Amino acid sequence: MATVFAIANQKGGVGKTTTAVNLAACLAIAGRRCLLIDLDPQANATSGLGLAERPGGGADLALTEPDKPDGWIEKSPVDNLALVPATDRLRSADRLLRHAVDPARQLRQARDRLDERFDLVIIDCPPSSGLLPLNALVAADMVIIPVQCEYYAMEGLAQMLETLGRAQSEHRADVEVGGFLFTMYDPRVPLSDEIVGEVLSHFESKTYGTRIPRDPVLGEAPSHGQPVIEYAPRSRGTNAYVQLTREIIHGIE
Amino acid sequence: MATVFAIANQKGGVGKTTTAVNLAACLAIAGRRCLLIDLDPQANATSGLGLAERPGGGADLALTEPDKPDGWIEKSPVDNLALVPATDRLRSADRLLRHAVDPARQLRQARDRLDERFDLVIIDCPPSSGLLPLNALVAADMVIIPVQCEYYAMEGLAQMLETLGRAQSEHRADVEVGGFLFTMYDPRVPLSDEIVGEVLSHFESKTYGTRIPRDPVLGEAPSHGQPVIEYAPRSRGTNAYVQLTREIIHGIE
Ligand SMILES: Nc1ncnc2c1ncn2[C@@H]1O[C@H](COP(=O)(O)OP(=O)(O)OP(=O)(O)O)[C@@H](O)[C@H]1O
Ligand SMILES: Nc1ncnc2c1ncn2[C@@H]1O[C@H](COP(=O)(O)OP(=O)(O)OP(=O)(O)O)[C@@H](O)[C@H]1O
Ligand SMILES: [Mg+2]
Ligand SMILES: [Mg+2]
Repeated sequence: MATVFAIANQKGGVGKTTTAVNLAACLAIAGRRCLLIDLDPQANATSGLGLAERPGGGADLALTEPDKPDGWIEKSPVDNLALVPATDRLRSADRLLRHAVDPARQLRQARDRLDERFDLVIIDCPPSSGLLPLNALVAADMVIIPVQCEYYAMEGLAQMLETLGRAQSEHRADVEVGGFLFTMYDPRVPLSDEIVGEVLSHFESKTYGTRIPRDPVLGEAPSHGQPVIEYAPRSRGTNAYVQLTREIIHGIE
Repeated sequence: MATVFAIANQKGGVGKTTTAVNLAACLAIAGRRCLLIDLDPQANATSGLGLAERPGGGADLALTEPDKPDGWIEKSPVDNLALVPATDRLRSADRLLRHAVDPARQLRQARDRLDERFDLVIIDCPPSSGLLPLNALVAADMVIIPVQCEYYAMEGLAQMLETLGRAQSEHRADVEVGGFLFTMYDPRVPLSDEIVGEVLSHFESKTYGTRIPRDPVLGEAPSHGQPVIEYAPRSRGTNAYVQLTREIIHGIE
């Protein structure tokens, strides 16, 4: 039985891809059989693992031929980690899924086939509230909501929870909030602690204890096509994602 | 005759809203009659000026009733600066414009009415390549492309230029690149200069000389509902946007 996590937040640049790639890599290195699905047409998770985007034959097929995973799952450079690469065709998701009976439940149909092969599935989402993040939410058991320690990111949480509510009510998704995750946390910037305080006052029980610090190596690692645990194993960025991985494994096992 | 700028980049969190709000405010304070259009359903530019989002009667009307601007333009707290606030209805832009003859050219139809009243129009876009940024590109004379000094943001430039090319070829847009704008530039982070060097090697003639430094006041100002020139008038963030404003005025007058 695989546990499926969506990494979602319509606010842009909050650390969704950085969390998806590094969490998936840490889980794989901890011995779990992992699949990373890149549902973002920007294909950042794909290039973050050193692989190239291509026109089709990846995440677009996961949505249009969910019952044939051999056609869209491929190896990644990290042991125990497989990847469904983003493709250009994702850019017109509405057109891609126009003939589907229930366009929001396409990815969920792949669940049975994934349960046999993987322990964990991580889905990276684009910065939107459209059909792609909706497919991820409907397919997932839990959603991790990265919260950059900035004002606009905090304000966006209401909209993110509305999107989640719509997935549950209109599309029968049984996804729950796995947790809010503070990213780019910098205790030297007063706003960081203000945001943390504000979010904790509403969602403390649903917030991960791990806070991802602002660490330049997290920005450098993707330019080398590597997860941070391989690029800078002894960095604060790596320590934080290792700690988050422990927290998540502890929560599901 | 108004000059219309779109602020666009499908990469999330690169400083589109921060640039839209602060450029519009600096132009207004420099005595130009300005209009800021918030085309992002996140409504960050709207709240960055201290105003609240609402269900309808703002940017959604600019798209559906472009010939009746009195219905969607309102005052902002800054002299010389009017605002078209984002509204919830923007979230389903495809549905909103499904009856339009040419959904991509709706906002452009408002141009004539805006030319009489304003010197400059600034349009903030959401992080996508969909119908909303397309309307902004088709309506605009120039596009400002904020480039965060990070690897994923640089990689995304190819896709941004493709979107621009499609607007020009498929929707007869005559928008040109006004310039690439480096944002969150931090000379202490080696990657920053690497990214700058890479972008300049391809687009030097189209890159603004002004670089916006990483400055925490740019993150704090929106939480006070003010542009940075009002929140922290003597800061590096304010100096950079004042310099950018001079560079832009010099380019168009
Ligand atoms: N903790 C961190 N410290 C420093 N830099 C970070 C950190 N987390 C992410 N970054 C960098 O910040 C930028 C934004 O992060 P990322 O691209 O992961 O966000 P995202 O939410 O996936 O963006 P999008 O909305 O475009 O999909 C990237 O350049 C990334 O390398
Ligand atoms: N030069 C800067 N220095 C420090 N912080 C900045 C700077 N520019 C923007 N920020 C902050 O970084 C975050 C991202 O910026 P902003 O929201 O303007 O980007 P965006 O491209 O509009 O994002 P989205 O893709 O979600 O629309 C915001 O919290 C903003 O306050
Ligand atoms: Mg991303
Ligand atoms: Mg924005």
